[in-house]
Amino acid sequence: MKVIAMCNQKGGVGKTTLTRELGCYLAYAGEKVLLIDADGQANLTKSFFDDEPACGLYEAILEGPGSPVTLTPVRENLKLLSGSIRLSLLERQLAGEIDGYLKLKRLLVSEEFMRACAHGSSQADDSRAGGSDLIIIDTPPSLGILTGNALAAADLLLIPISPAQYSLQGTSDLLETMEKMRKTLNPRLAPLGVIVNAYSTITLISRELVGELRGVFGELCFQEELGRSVRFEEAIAEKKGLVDLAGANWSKSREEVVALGEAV
Amino acid sequence: MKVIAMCNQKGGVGKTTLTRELGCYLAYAGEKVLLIDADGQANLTKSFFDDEPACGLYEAILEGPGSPVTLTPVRENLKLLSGSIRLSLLERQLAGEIDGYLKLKRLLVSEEFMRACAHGSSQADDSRAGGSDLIIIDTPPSLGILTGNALAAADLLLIPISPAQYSLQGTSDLLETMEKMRKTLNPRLAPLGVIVNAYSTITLISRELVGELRGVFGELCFQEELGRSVRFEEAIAEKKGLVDLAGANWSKSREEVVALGEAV
Ligand SMILES: Nc1ncnc2c1ncn2[C@@H]1O[C@H](COP(=O)(O)OP(=O)(O)OP(=O)(O)O)[C@@H](O)[C@H]1O
Ligand SMILES: Nc1ncnc2c1ncn2[C@@H]1O[C@H](COP(=O)(O)OP(=O)(O)OP(=O)(O)O)[C@@H](O)[C@H]1O
Ligand SMILES: [Mg+2]
Ligand SMILES: [Mg+2]
Repeated sequence: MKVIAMCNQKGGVGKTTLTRELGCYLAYAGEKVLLIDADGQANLTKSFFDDEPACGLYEAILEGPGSPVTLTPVRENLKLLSGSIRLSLLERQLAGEIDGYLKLKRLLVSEEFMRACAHGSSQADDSRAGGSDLIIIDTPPSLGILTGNALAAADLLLIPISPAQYSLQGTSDLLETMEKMRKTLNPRLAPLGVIVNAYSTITLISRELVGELRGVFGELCFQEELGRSVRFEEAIAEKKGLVDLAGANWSKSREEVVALGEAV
Repeated sequence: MKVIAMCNQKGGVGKTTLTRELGCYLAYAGEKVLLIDADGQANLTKSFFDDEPACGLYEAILEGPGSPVTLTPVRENLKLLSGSIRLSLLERQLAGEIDGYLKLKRLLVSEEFMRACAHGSSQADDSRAGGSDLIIIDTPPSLGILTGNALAAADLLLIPISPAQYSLQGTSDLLETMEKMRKTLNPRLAPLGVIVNAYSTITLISRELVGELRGVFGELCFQEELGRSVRFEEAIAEKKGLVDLAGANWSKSREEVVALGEAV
């Protein structure tokens, strides 16, 4: 089981978009995937469900060991540990606790979590471990306790960036945070890479920025990129991933998601 | 002196872009404007200066009464109380304090602040009050202590939104937070309005979303909108506002900023 944290404290760069599109593609390709919505805005959850599931990540962390964990099925091979506005309360509630940053990490190895993974969203007795091949954690646009929990629980860090001056400025803070996390709570955390998202080829400045970003990150930057396209917004409206949408006209963005999914 | 807080916990909707463009336009039109960068990412500060000023909002809040406040001149009629990564420390440092949410409000009425406003960025002795007609505060994409300080210090709340499903979902939390703030720390806080930013007219879903957003917010939503345009990114590269950029080709986005500036 691989755990990926999708992080960038810069807002609106595509953390949620990449989490849902990669999750849907890899499930479509046959991997057993679990998405975790660790953002109080719960955009990931709302992008799949009109009504927020009653129990999610907040309940699983707060109620602690012994109480069942609820995973909500999204499509075949894809489950969600849902988010809610209540998660923003966790930032304050966990602030003082010594193990405030380790709550998610502990949850992912707990009996209850293993049980919920193995058997759909019901809390069956059979405690066979695992069930998911891959977990992707969506995080809020800040370097607070929720993002800290995701970094402490993850094996790999994926950073979406958009071709903008602000992207060049903010990502060094994030790599610094990763180093700090590696030295303190999670020595196995490694960068999986940086993904350029929502570039538009028609403008010169966009191409220049992508060139600069590739220069800064080198090998760390995936070759595959996602262009800006209205298809992503339409996919949210249909509560599905691009790969699950009917109609050939999804082809360009869909192809980009598939290529990226393969690379990841 | 009017104080406007620019808030939306959804990331990447244009808080920083609108703060800097409205600030530059209103200064160009003759108003004395102060921008405050209350975001740890310090995008607003970095969009004007390659090197971050040594002293800014963090120092002003932490050092408290008695120590001078440093305002950095940006252009004629425009000053900046700069941000820095150190502001993210404030979130934790102020978490326990009873008056943690009132630090910025207190700063804006302090002797030292008045002095700094009156005479450029030096800390002259003449303590004539005021100096700025308008203050706009840029905030981070979260509803934490920094945004709380901005809401407590402000007279008016301006909410940028982008035509996206997530915008429709997140803004009710923000209006709820405003109500809560009004009942507890700041009874005079009133909504100035909601501004649609970065729409692209060519897609149907974008036009539908703008229609839906106008339906939800009614009168609260400004008629004036900002279209998506690469000019904004180019303006950041030049470290200037759109109104200060040479060349007639800035016309469409510049006209939109002027119209919006007039309305505000
Ligand atoms: N490649 C793309 N093309 C077009 N639109 C995109 C693309 N990627 C993301 N978007 C849109 O841009 C907006 C921001 O993306 P998203 O919400 O995924 O970013 P985020 O980093 O998760 O934001 P936050 O910081 O608020 O969590 C959304 O409305 C999304 O639909
Ligand atoms: N009208 C627009 N047209 C084109 N690009 C825009 C427009 N408004 C904002 N942008 C770009 O979109 C990105 C996000 O905007 P901005 O950083 O101002 O949002 P924000 O809400 O301040 O983000 P954060 O939540 O991280 O503070 C920036 O790269 C900016 O240059
Ligand atoms: Mg998100
Ligand atoms: Mg900003």
